[in-house]
Amino acid sequence: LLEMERVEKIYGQGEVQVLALRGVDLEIEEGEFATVFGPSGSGKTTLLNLIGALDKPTGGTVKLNGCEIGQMSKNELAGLRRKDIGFIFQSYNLIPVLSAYENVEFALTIARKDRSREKKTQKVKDILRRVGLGDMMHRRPNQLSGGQKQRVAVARALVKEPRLILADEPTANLDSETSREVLEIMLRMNRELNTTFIFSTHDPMVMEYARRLLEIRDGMISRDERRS
Amino acid sequence: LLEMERVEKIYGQGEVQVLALRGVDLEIEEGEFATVFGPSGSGKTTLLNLIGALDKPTGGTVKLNGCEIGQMSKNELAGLRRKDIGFIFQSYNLIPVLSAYENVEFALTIARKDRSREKKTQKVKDILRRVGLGDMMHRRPNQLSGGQKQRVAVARALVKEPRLILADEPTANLDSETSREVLEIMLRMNRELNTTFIFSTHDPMVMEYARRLLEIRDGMISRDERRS
Ligand SMILES: Nc1ncnc2c1ncn2[C@@H]1O[C@H](COP(=O)(O)OP(=O)(O)OP(=O)(O)O)[C@@H](O)[C@H]1O
Ligand SMILES: Nc1ncnc2c1ncn2[C@@H]1O[C@H](COP(=O)(O)OP(=O)(O)OP(=O)(O)O)[C@@H](O)[C@H]1O
Ligand SMILES: [Mg+2]
Ligand SMILES: [Mg+2]
Repeated sequence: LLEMERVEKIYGQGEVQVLALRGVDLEIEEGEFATVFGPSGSGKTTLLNLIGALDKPTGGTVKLNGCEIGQMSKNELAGLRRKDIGFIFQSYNLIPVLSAYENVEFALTIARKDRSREKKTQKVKDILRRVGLGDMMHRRPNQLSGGQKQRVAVARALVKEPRLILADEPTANLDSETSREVLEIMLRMNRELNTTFIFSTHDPMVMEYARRLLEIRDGMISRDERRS
Repeated sequence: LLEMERVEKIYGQGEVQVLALRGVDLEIEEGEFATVFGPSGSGKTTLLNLIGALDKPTGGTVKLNGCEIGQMSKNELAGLRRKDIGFIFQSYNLIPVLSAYENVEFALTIARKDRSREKKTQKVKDILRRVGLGDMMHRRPNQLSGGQKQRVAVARALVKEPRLILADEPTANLDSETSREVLEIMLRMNRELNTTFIFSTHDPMVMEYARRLLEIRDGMISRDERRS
């Protein structure tokens, strides 16, 4: 599903350059449940942004389903992200003027998977209930706690059932019981739909669930381990 | 230092009301190192906002140093927050157009504790180095990782050496090594300057450091424990 070869990402120009990723080689197959972990500032978010085609590498190649994202047009990338990739951002990125329900519905609408209106409503309500937000669907982000906003971000990525979900520290603001509920939903999607999950995390519980462990330090993968 | 009696906080009006805090009684003495913990949505941020005079209770009284915050004018409250209270927000609230250095310096400037310019510069650089951001002081928030932004928020609250620091999930986006470094800085401030710390957290490491444990569930304190 994903092939990264000698990937580099440099921020800034001229004198002040930050080498966020310094030569990453990585292959991830469909259906994997992988997590990237490592110190703050080590490059996890940068890596996920490249995998999710939110950004382009400054060196090396990133291929999703055999397509090199560095060669794709803006429209092709946008279409890929809308339909096939669900992204849970480290800072949620919810739309402030929309309710939790509308934020999730919007993601499903733009994924254009042509379902009936009733089916769409059902899917949106179902995922929001499953992350424990059933009775606050109509609230806007500024009327929700930190962990509730995080769960709206989770619901929004999961509702369109994409092939690949990239979750950047999805449990950072959740208590352990809620974290477990969220991880169980994701594990079930992985088993039933073969959805590929790539997490970045500091949370030992997420690492517990992962079957592929990728340690990153100073922009390089220092350890790559599979386990059952 | 802090007295809360029968404190209630209700969001919303008319039909749709959310009882975020339902009668909280709490006393915290100067020099305590306390943490509030509990499920997502249980009322931690709401509680900290009331203690920090960022919001007023809808019922009951909140007294800081004997002054009832419900009776204070806007100016008096603003003065109190600027000088005596350091707040680390769950979503950081950094000023986007200022660098990390300027964000921290700004907090020290408005605290008006009348230090020489050199002393101020020294304090700002010192706290930023201690949280590991020494070589990225000149970057703006959008050039920093999630955990780096969180540490700027920490530095900004600590630099003015206030009597009370309220930290809303200050380690949520930090790896364990960095979390420990931040907690050690806070513990040292607590011992050397008798700074009072009240945390809200989901992180077991923060709970490990706390000498006062306050469990909150559905807007009420369900457990209140002191230990050495
Ligand atoms: N402006 C608002 N309008 C309505 N309800 C609100 C508002 N702000 C917060 N709430 C609700 O009040 C309750 C307490 O929120 P609070 O932010 O204090 O929770 P928390 O314990 O900090 O949660 P977390 O661990 O997820 O950060 C939640 O159910 C939340 O949805
Ligand atoms: N726009 C930018 N300009 C300059 N440097 C940047 C920029 N964005 C990120 N960086 C730097 O690139 C490095 C990697 O950042 P990244 O956000 O990927 O880290 P991370 O592993 O996600 O950290 P955290 O665990 O704190 O979220 C960091 O040192 C960061 O400061
Ligand atoms: Mg990150
Ligand atoms: Mg909160």
